[in-house]
Amino acid sequence: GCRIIAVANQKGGVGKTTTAVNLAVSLAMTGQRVLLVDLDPQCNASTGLGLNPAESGTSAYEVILEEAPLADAVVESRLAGLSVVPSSPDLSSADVELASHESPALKLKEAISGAMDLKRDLDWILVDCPPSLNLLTVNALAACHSVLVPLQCEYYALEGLSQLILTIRRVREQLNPGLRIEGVILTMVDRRNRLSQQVESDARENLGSLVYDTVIPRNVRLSEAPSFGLAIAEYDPRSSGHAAYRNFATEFLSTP
Amino acid sequence: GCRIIAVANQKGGVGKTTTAVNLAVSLAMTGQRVLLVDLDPQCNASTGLGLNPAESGTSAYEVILEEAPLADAVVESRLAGLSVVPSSPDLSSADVELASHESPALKLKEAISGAMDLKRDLDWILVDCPPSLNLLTVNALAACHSVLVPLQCEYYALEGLSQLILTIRRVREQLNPGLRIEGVILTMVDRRNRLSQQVESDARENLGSLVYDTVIPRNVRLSEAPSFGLAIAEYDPRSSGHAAYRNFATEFLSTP
Ligand SMILES: Nc1ncnc2c1ncn2[C@@H]1O[C@H](COP(=O)(O)OP(=O)(O)OP(=O)(O)O)[C@@H](O)[C@H]1O
Ligand SMILES: Nc1ncnc2c1ncn2[C@@H]1O[C@H](COP(=O)(O)OP(=O)(O)OP(=O)(O)O)[C@@H](O)[C@H]1O
Ligand SMILES: [Mg+2]
Ligand SMILES: [Mg+2]
Repeated sequence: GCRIIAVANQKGGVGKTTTAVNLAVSLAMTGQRVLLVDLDPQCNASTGLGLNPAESGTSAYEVILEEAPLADAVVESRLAGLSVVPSSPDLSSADVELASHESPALKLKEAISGAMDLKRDLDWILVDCPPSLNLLTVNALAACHSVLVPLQCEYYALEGLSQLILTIRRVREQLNPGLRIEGVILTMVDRRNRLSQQVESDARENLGSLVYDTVIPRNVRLSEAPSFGLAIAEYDPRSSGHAAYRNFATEFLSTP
Repeated sequence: GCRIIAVANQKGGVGKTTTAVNLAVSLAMTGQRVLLVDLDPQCNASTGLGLNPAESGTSAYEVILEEAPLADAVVESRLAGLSVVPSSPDLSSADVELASHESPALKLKEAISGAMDLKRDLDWILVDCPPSLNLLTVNALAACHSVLVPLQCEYYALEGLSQLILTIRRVREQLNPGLRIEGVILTMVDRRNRLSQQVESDARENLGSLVYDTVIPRNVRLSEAPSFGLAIAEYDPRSSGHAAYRNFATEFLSTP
């Protein structure tokens, strides 16, 4: 069946989008069939794959507001095996617009369960979340099987983890009983830097086997790629950033 | 009088908190009287100054929910001239809780205008915002005289600027007619890196004199300081990060 993974962390700038885009591409390159849903009104995952949210017709906004079925919002990327539901800046008012609806937190879950035909042809649905624990992120946590948590090796990022884990527990109790953490992927790792080493060892000590062996190094090529609308595999396949995401995809697939 | 500045940018991880904390401290060290309001449920500005949100009594949450006057939430920092209104994780549900209130976007503005005695003893109120354009950030934009925008020298951060400017314009039209941009401070600048140079020149070309001459370099000491609950001035006064924020405070004070 199709596995649904939310890529979430309310701390900003920790590598959620970079991980969602490059994992999606790496999985597709190994033959997996992947749908990437961009649930962040910043639209970074959409533009990072070369899409222009202003040109897209239906987006995640219409899906969340129940104005269109999920399948209507799906566009093919340049890469075989990878399709995308683009975001829209309109999503930033979804909280307010959905406040008066029946079960506002279950809109994405309902849209995905209604898309039977779509799901039959997919191995993975990855959902890129905005930097908050608001209704959009809660929709993703309610809709997914598990949460992939990018953790930047910095102090504020580690501090925020407990709030994220609390929210995941709350969503599991109230909306999604099977919800669990898929894993924690360390990002922007710089092993020459004491703080990065310390955060890595703290994370492995506290989170144990939830933390993947693969780490993503800080690599400027990863931040250059989106300015060309390319994933790292297309922009610089010889970079340390690409090697890390390729290895991560392998470890991700082999972790039960 | 007392000037109110929101430190805002919906892009995550661009240096909002680092700028709010270190500008507040640098201003206080030049004799200015500063109140830092932490409006982010992540509580990073609070912990970055050594406060423990769990121990604080009244926080920005009670102020926004009109359960306490602003003055009740103010705590003194270790530094003369600097006081703080700490945040609370409870703020993450403020959107939902305020949705049924009369003018939910004006709670901070009302709280600040009600604090006459407090304002008489202050030169600046800086408000650290969460990474979103939600009700908390809109409250800050409605309450302030101007917005200080930290801009990370990366592609996604530059892309997000147009949405921020649109939101500022909308708040100016509907809630706060005098709202303007105080300035744009470039953060995590690495002049050895092509992308950083390109973003800096794009920003200066498009935004002109809004962009401060002073830039904040990428400096690991800035990210180490909060793990000790210290601002950079206290943690490593010889660092390039501290020199940059001291110079920025001087330029900030001299820019009309
Ligand atoms: N391993 C890395 N090495 C260098 N730069 C990186 C790396 N991962 C991400 N970046 C860059 O760091 C910035 C933050 O990453 P990204 O936008 O993916 O984080 P995010 O968590 O999605 O942010 P937000 O919270 O705003 O959604 C981006 O400019 C990105 O290009
Ligand atoms: N100039 C700098 N050099 C190196 N690291 C920095 C610099 N400025 C900030 N940092 C680090 O980068 C990370 C992001 O900065 P910060 O948390 O201040 O951003 P933010 O915009 O407040 O994030 P959020 O969107 O989550 O509120 C933090 O770990 C911080 O310590
Ligand atoms: Mg993102
Ligand atoms: Mg912050």
